[in-house]
Amino acid sequence: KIPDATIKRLSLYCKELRVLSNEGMEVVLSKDLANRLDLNPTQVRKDLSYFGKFGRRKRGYDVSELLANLSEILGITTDNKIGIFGLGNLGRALLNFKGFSVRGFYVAALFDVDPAKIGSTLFGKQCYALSDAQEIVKKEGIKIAVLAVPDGAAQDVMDVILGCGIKSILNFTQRHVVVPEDVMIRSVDFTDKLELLAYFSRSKSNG
Amino acid sequence: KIPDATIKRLSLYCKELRVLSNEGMEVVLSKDLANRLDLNPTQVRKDLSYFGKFGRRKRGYDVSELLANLSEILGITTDNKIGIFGLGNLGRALLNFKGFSVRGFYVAALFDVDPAKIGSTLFGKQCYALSDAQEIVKKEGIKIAVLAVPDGAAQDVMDVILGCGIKSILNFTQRHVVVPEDVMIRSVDFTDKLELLAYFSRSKSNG
Ligand SMILES: NC(=O)c1ccc[n+]([C@@H]2O[C@H](COP(=O)([O-])OP(=O)(O)OC[C@H]3O[C@@H](n4cnc5c(N)ncnc54)[C@H](O)[C@@H]3O)[C@@H](O)[C@H]2O)c1
Ligand SMILES: NC(=O)c1ccc[n+]([C@@H]2O[C@H](COP(=O)([O-])OP(=O)(O)OC[C@H]3O[C@@H](n4cnc5c(N)ncnc54)[C@H](O)[C@@H]3O)[C@@H](O)[C@H]2O)c1
Repeated sequence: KIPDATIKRLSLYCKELRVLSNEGMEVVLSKDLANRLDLNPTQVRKDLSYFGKFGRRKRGYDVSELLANLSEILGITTDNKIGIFGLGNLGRALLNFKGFSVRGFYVAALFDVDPAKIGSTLFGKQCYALSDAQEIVKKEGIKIAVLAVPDGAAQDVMDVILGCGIKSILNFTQRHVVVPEDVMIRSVDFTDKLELLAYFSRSKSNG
Repeated sequence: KIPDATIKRLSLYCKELRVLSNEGMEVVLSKDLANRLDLNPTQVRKDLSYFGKFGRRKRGYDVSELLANLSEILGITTDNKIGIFGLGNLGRALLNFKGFSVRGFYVAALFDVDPAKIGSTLFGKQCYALSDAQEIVKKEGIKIAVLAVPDGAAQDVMDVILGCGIKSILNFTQRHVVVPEDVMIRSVDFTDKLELLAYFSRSKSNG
């Protein structure tokens, strides 16, 4: 079993390889890739060794070949179908996030409880009633849920998502939601970063 | 000097204390607070000791008193003025984020380069031209910038923000931007979490 930390670093390597390829670099040494990410070159080589040989010649890895290999491993090349639960301010912003399609993520359906939103189409995506989630998740092959409902509704909607058989959830609410062992949930919270920045800006201005 | 890691934990303690106070808890032991956050009770006591005595009696900390003290230290009680740079999908969603006002953050001004947006008012906030940033940041006392412009414009707009004397930046772009030593930047990126979730959901379905 490959450690989560290695998978997380793979997505960092992909991000950096995309930047390198945009800059026109054709070859990269593990030590250069490591330097750009503040990592140890041995760690980079160890991570990549989990997945076999990448034809590393004396002069380094081929940028586009390594990017294609790692994208395949991360599943960036296949369509990862996403369902967005909660079509409010944040849900609508995520609908337009260009970073999804570039990484092989495809928003397949939207879910809400607001009658004014149910049945509408936004940027080509259909908004369904939460009560239809089980049928739509199955029909569309949705594997990942994005939770963007108000904090108070977080656990209830999470239970609906779990009832649809979804095992991977990206949680934007500020609530700590309970999930069974075999489900992976990752929460996005930037308020602790904001509070740290506020503390820093105050200590700066007091000179 | 208090370590960043301690300040970050303070904001975790505040979050938990708010939940406790909503649940009607009046007193909390450091070991209970630690358990709720998967931390070591000694770490909690050590963090709090940086800031003096909180009247810890044998029976624990007073929830509302500790919350008020920590909020004061984090500056949650004072108005932290924010400027949002880039009034696109994400910028507009952030404008409505209820989590700002509850933590003492106040969006003071918006900045964009799109003529259709400049001069407009959204949810009571005025959108200014980026070229007026220096004057408006000073007039409004903006201390924190939120960067929500397209990736390609990230470094240019960052240079404008630094030119306004702002030292704290929350970066939502996917670009790695360069800032001087005395400036703090924190980036928000959930795509690595999304790729990990996609990898997990694929390994699950191949059962
Ligand atoms: N707006 C932001 O920038 C932002 C940033 C970070 C986190 N968040 C978090 O994201 C969540 C959504 O925030 P928002 O600003 O979009 O709120 P919002 O109120 O604009 O949107 C919430 C949406 O969820 C829908 N909804 C309510 N109950 C539901 C239920 N039981 N099932 C399905 N849909 C339901 C509502 O109809 C609405 O469309 C919140 O938990 C918030 O803390 C928001
Ligand atoms: N949409 C999302 O859910 C989301 C999520 C995470 C991160 N992001 C990141 O946030 C940023 C904004 O994304 P978006 O979806 O809101 O894009 P968008 O294209 O909807 O909005 C960009 C806004 O920035 C303005 N702008 C362009 N150049 C500018 C400049 N030089 N100075 C000031 N304003 C300028 C545009 O006029 C527009 O209003 C991107 O970097 C993106 O990667 C977006």
